[in-house]
Amino acid sequence: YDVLQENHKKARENYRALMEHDVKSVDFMGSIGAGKTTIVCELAKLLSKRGLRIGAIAGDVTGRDDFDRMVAAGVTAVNCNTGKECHLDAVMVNKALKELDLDAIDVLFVENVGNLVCPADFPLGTDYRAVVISVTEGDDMVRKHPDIFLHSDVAVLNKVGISDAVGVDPGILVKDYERLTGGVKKMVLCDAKSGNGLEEVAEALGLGVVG
Amino acid sequence: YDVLQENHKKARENYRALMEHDVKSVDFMGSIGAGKTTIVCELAKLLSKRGLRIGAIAGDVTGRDDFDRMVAAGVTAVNCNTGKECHLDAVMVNKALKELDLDAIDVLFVENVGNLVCPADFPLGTDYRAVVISVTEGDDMVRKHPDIFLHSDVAVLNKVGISDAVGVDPGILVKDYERLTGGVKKMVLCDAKSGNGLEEVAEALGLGVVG
Ligand SMILES: Nc1nc2c(ncn2[C@@H]2O[C@H](COP(=O)(O)OP(=O)(O)OP(=O)(O)O)[C@@H](O)[C@H]2O)c(=O)[nH]1
Ligand SMILES: Nc1nc2c(ncn2[C@@H]2O[C@H](COP(=O)(O)OP(=O)(O)OP(=O)(O)O)[C@@H](O)[C@H]2O)c(=O)[nH]1
Ligand SMILES: [Mg+2]
Ligand SMILES: [Mg+2]
Ligand SMILES: [Zn+2]
Ligand SMILES: [Zn+2]
Repeated sequence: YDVLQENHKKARENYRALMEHDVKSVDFMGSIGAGKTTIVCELAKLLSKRGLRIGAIAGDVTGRDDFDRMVAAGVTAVNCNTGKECHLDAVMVNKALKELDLDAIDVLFVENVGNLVCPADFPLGTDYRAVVISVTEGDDMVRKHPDIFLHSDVAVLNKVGISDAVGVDPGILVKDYERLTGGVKKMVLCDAKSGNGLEEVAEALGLGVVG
Repeated sequence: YDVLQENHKKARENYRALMEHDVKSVDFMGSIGAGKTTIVCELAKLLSKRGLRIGAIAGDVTGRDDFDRMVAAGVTAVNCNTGKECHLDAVMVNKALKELDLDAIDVLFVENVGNLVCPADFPLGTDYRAVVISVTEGDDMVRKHPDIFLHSDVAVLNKVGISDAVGVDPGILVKDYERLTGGVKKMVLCDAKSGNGLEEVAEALGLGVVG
C-alpha cells in the first residue's frame, strides 16, 4: 500500500468531483495559529455578499473549534478530525466530500492541519494550494520551509497589522519568497482580523470580483 | 521494522548516555515560531552565567538558522536537519550526540521541529519534555492538541508581553492546561525576548538556582 500513490489517486477523484460540479476549491495549509480559520471565515463573509455559496472542510487533530467558527460565519462546513496524523490527506477529504452537496456550493475551502512540512507531499485535489504564515512566527519562515512554498500556488502573510509589535519586517519574507520562486510570484500581505488585504487574497485565489 | 519500537530503543540509549555523563537534558517541542530558539538562547545565557556549560541540538527541516543563533549565544551546538520528517526522532538524536563531547557540557537542550502533533509519539530520551506555545497562536492551542501536553512534563506560554496586542487572554490557556492535567500542573508564563519569566522556566525544568 503506497500512501503517496493512494493519495494521488484520491486527489484526482476529488479534483474530478469538484470540477464536474463547477466548485472552485482551495487547500489552506500553513503554520499553527497563523490565521487560516480567520481567513476562511472572513473570505466566506466577503464572497457570500457577492452571492457565492461557501462550503468548507475543517481539518484538525481533534475537537470542533474551527468547525464551529466556520458554521458561525455561515459556511456549510464538515468537521474532519485527523487523530494522530499531522496533515489532511486526499483519502480523508474524499470521505468528507461525500457529506457535502456539491450542487449547493460554489466555493470549497479546505483548512489543513497547522504544519509547514508534510502537507506539501499530500495534495488534496483542490484547484489552489495556499500557504498561510504570519509575522508573529518570525522572519525566517520561508527560508526554513522552502518545500511547502514551492508546492503551492499562493503564499499569504497574515497579521501584518502587528508587525511592529512583534518586531518583524514583512519585507524580509516577501523578498525570500520572491527569490525562492525565481521572481515570479508575489507573497500576498493581509491582516484578516481587520479585513485589510482580504480582497488581494481573494484575487490571488481566482475569487476576485472579476474572478 | 517498527518505527516506534526502534525510537524507544534509541531513546533509552540516549537517556543512558546522558545519565552516565551527568548531563541534564530537555526536549523543546512546540508550535512553529513560538519562541523555542529564543528560549534556548536566553536560558543558555542565564545558566552559563552560573557556570553551567550548555550544549544543544538544533532540529530543523532544513538550513542552519537556529543553529547559527545558538552558536552566537555561546552554545556548543550541533545542527540536525530532518529533511522530509516533521519531527526529530531518537535515532537522529543518537547520531547527533556522537558529535558532542558529553564530558564538556552540563546541560543539553534539544530543539525539536515546530509541530504540535507527532513529536508527542517520539520521545528522544531527555530528562524533560517541554511544549512551548505562544499567545500569538490564539487561545485554543491546549484544547486542540491535548496529546502533546499530556506527553510532556512542562508547558510554557511565551510572548505574554504582547497578549494585549493580539487580543488573547493567557488565563484561558492556563485554565485549559490545568483542567487537562487534572489540576496538577501549572503552565509557565514567560516573555523570553524581554527575559520575563525565564527564571520560572529554568526552575520548572529542574535548572533553577537551587536546582
Ligand atoms: N492581530 C491579528 N490577529 C489575528 C489575525 N488573524 C488571526 N489572528 C489571531 O490569531 C489567532 C489564531 O487565529 P486562527 O484563525 O485560529 O489561526 P489558525 O491558523 O486557523 O490556527 P490553527 O487552526 O489552530 O492552526 C487568533 O487569536 C486570531 O484572533 C490578524 O490578521 N491579525
Ligand atoms: N514579542 C515577543 N516575541 C518573541 C518572543 N520570543 C520569541 N519572539 C519572536 O518570535 C519569533 C520566532 O521566535 P523563534 O525563537 O525563532 O521561534 P521558534 O519556536 O524557535 O521557531 P521555529 O524554530 O521556526 O519553529 C521571532 O521573531 C522572535 O523574535 C517573546 O517572548 N516576545
Ligand atoms: Mg484554524
Ligand atoms: Mg527555532
Ligand atoms: Zn504529517
Ligand atoms: Zn512528524
